[in-house]
Amino acid sequence: MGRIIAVSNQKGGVGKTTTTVNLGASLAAAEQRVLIVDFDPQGNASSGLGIDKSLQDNTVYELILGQTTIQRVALATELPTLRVIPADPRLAGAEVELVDLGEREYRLAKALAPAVEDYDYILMDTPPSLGLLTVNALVAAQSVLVPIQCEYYALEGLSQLLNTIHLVQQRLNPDLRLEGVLLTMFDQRLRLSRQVAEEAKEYFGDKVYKTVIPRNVTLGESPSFGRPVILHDAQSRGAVAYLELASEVLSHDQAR
Amino acid sequence: MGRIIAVSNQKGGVGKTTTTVNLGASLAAAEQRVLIVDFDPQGNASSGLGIDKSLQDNTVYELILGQTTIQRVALATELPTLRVIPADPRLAGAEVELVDLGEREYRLAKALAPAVEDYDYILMDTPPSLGLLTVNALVAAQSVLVPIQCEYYALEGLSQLLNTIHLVQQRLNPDLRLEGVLLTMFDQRLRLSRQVAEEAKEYFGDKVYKTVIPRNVTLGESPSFGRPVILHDAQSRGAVAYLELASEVLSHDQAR
Ligand SMILES: Nc1ncnc2c1ncn2[C@@H]1O[C@H](COP(=O)(O)OP(=O)(O)OP(=O)(O)O)[C@@H](O)[C@H]1O
Ligand SMILES: Nc1ncnc2c1ncn2[C@@H]1O[C@H](COP(=O)(O)OP(=O)(O)OP(=O)(O)O)[C@@H](O)[C@H]1O
Ligand SMILES: [Mg+2]
Ligand SMILES: [Mg+2]
Repeated sequence: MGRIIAVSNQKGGVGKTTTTVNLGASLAAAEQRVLIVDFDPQGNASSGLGIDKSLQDNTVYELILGQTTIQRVALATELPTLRVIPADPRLAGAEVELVDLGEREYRLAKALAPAVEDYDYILMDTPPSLGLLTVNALVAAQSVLVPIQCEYYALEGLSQLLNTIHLVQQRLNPDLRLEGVLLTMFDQRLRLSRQVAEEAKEYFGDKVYKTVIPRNVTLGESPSFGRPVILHDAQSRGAVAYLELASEVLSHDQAR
Repeated sequence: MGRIIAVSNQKGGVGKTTTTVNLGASLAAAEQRVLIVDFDPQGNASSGLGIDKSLQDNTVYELILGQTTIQRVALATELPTLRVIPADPRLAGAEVELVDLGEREYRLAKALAPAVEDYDYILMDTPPSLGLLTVNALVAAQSVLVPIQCEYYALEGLSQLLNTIHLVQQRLNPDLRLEGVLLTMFDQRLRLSRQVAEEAKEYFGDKVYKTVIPRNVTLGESPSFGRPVILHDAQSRGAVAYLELASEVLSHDQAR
């Protein structure tokens, strides 16, 4: 029974894509059947998994417009149980085109419904905004994983994000809940990092994952090789952290 | 004769706000009359300059809807020749509300027109997207300053940004040009940083500023004190880099 998780935070550059790709890959390494949905027109999750976007006739854009099926658009990756639905800049057009269509907030939810039985985890990467694309992901999701960079500006936008989640719960998806808050790019040596981490823990309590992702250059390098970090350098601190996060997510699920 | 510059890149977290605040402050330290316009609903530039957003009746939202004037909404800062027009989450509503209004792409340009004579530089911070808010800033601007983080994903989105700039030039603002490309968060020790910097220089040639902004924790700390870095720690590498950038921008302008 697939768990559907949106990875979302409208603050830019906080590690949404890095978390989607590397948590997805780590869950697949633990033999979970995982589908990553790239729902950001930048298409970073697609290229981070080695997909050449210029070669794809079908992307998530065609999927939400009903022009293709999941089977045709979900691409294999180097990990046997990991598939990815790619995105490219055409998706930016959907933000405008969907406005006039019926059930515009439910397009992604409807498109993914046939896949729920085939996967253990469906992870959706979202753009740094609270527009119609992110709302579609929040409607399709059962829960939201919120990466928070250990920087000052990262705390500022949280109330806006929580407001949006609350609005989606009230009007569009009453079952939506907070999966967890993930501290990213944590640098033990910096007082700023420790301060922001402390404040996030005070604000979110036990919703903050015990796993903290350190700032680690291999997480920045692995996308340039088109591979998740566990395939690029499995011994690195970045890879170890995301494997730990995967086992924390799995232990939460087994406990439910 | 105010120079109107939009600071823009739809990739998130690349240093748009940090550049707007600190280049603006450094130009003001060189006795230029500077207006910073926060055009991102996150309102990071406002809080980075010590503005308490919850206390403001008037923000840039009211300005573009014609409900207030520049004089009432441009707030003083600790630097005598620096003012800021604040933003808050209400601005996110404008993205939807503007769609049905006439001349929706020209709202910011029209609102700022009365200020052009009073300032030497008008810098606009933009959100990490290519929607109507960013388009408004590109229409109001004479040029675009593009911060690029020295990371792999940062290069991916450039062609989308250049496409958008080209579309704005063709249809809405023929005079728009590229002010320059600024390399940010550069870490000399990392091969990744050096590689991305090399590629950006190949791609953009002499449009890349000679000044490169290093990764420096004071740039992350100063917003938590509500002050630009030159007032928080003027000796820091971050402050020195933005002062250098300001003199490079000024020397370009004097040469014209
Ligand atoms: N823990 C980390 N250590 C070092 N670098 C990281 C880490 N996490 C992410 N990065 C790098 O930081 C940059 C921002 O991360 P990423 O692109 O995943 O954020 P995002 O939230 O998806 O950004 P956007 O808002 O543009 O979608 C990327 O270049 C990425 O490679
Ligand atoms: N040169 C630097 N060295 C260290 N930290 C930096 C540097 N430049 C920016 N930062 C920090 O990195 C984070 C991202 O920078 P910033 O918020 O300015 O980017 P942005 O492009 O405006 O993000 P968004 O896309 O969300 O608007 C911030 O927490 C900022 O304090
Ligand atoms: Mg991303
Ligand atoms: Mg910003």
